[in-house]
Amino acid sequence: NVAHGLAWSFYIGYLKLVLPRLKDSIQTFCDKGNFVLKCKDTWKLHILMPLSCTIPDKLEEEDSNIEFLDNLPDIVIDRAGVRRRVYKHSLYAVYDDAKRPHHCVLECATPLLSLYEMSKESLAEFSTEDRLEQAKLFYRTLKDILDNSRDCRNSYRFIMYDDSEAAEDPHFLSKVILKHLQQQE
Amino acid sequence: NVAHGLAWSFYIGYLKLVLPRLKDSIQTFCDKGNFVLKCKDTWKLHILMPLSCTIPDKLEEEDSNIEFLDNLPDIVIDRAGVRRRVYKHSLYAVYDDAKRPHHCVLECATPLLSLYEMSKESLAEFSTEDRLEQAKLFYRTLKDILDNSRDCRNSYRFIMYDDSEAAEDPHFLSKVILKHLQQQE
Ligand SMILES: Nc1nc(=O)c2ncn([C@@H]3O[C@@H]4COP(=O)(O)O[C@H]5[C@@H](O)[C@H](n6cnc7c(N)ncnc76)O[C@@H]5COP(=O)(O)O[C@@H]3[C@@H]4O)c2[nH]1
Repeated sequence: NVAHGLAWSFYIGYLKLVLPRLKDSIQTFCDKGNFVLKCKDTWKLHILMPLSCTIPDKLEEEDSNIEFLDNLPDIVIDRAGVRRRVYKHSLYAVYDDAKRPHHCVLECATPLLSLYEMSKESLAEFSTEDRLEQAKLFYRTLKDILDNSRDCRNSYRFIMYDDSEAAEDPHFLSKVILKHLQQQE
Repeated sequence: NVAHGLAWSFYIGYLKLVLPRLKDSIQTFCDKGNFVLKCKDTWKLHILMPLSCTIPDKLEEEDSNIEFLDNLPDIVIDRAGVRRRVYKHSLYAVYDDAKRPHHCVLECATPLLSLYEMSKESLAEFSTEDRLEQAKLFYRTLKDILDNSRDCRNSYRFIMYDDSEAAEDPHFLSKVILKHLQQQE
């Protein structure tokens, strides 16, 4: 089960390392005078998981109501023989209908990108149906792992969504994000 | 099959991105006056894969004949909403019995670290026997993928080894690496 390994790898190789340090990283960013993240309930990594696994590299190209602001301070860790490997998070402003900005640390779940590309490589023998099933399994497995992780509590928020209707609304993605942010604010 | 997904993810999310750029990155490093990598046949990413999946974060702590020299220039890519994500490779000197240094770009296969940690987390229901089987499957799957990858040809070398005897020889790891390097020099 491909998704099972990807969920564990995402947790072990990334979330378990970075989530415990996230609030401090945001605090450092704010201390430098960047007072955009006012609401501490949103001091989390918001992880986008579109069911289609079509992951944009630049979110603002997906929806003009999303604007990249800056990266948080780098997290630097010696890992598996790579010295000073760098882990980064990006801060975005997401504009609502009243053009007010809502700030959050946001990124897509990179393993879904692997699922997408596997479904395009004939050698992988992995169909579009397999991919949808594995995307859901990835989410369920990751949710179970994180529900049981004390180190990562309250430092993340999953935004899983069915983006099959996304093409019809140029602001589909910002609306999905805002709905989740407003539940926290 | 956990290893199947990890191998594909390692190729799609890492090797396919970095290996085509590796020779240029080494060239830039040499142009700055660092003339250590003289033999172009060794201008490859040497990927260590110990069967036990016990992956050290600092290789020199494993074997005093291995010395970290420097990192190559960063590879910076916008990926899945993370802006300017950084990919790094580390350059090492590996000393032989005659104390001569042999230089190479070296790291461990990070997904094996995930397999190791999964075998330690009870929630993953993944035994030490599963882990050994999956480590071998990871290697076989990755080898198949890379044998078929035109973009990555000649830019990598797998160093898979059974490290069950490693504890008895403080220079086990450097000898394993040197055997592979000497086949290329
Ligand atoms: N040696 C090494 N150096 C790297 O820079 C690197 N980047 C990725 N990988 C390995 O390639 C594969 C595919 O990566 P992907 O990004 O899809 O998944 C990654 C990704 O979803 C997330 N992650 C890891 N590092 C970062 C990061 N810096 N920023 C965002 N996400 C990250 O957590 C997953 C597991 O990471 P690793 O367990 O380090 O191993 C990965 C993985 O096996 C790397 N391996």
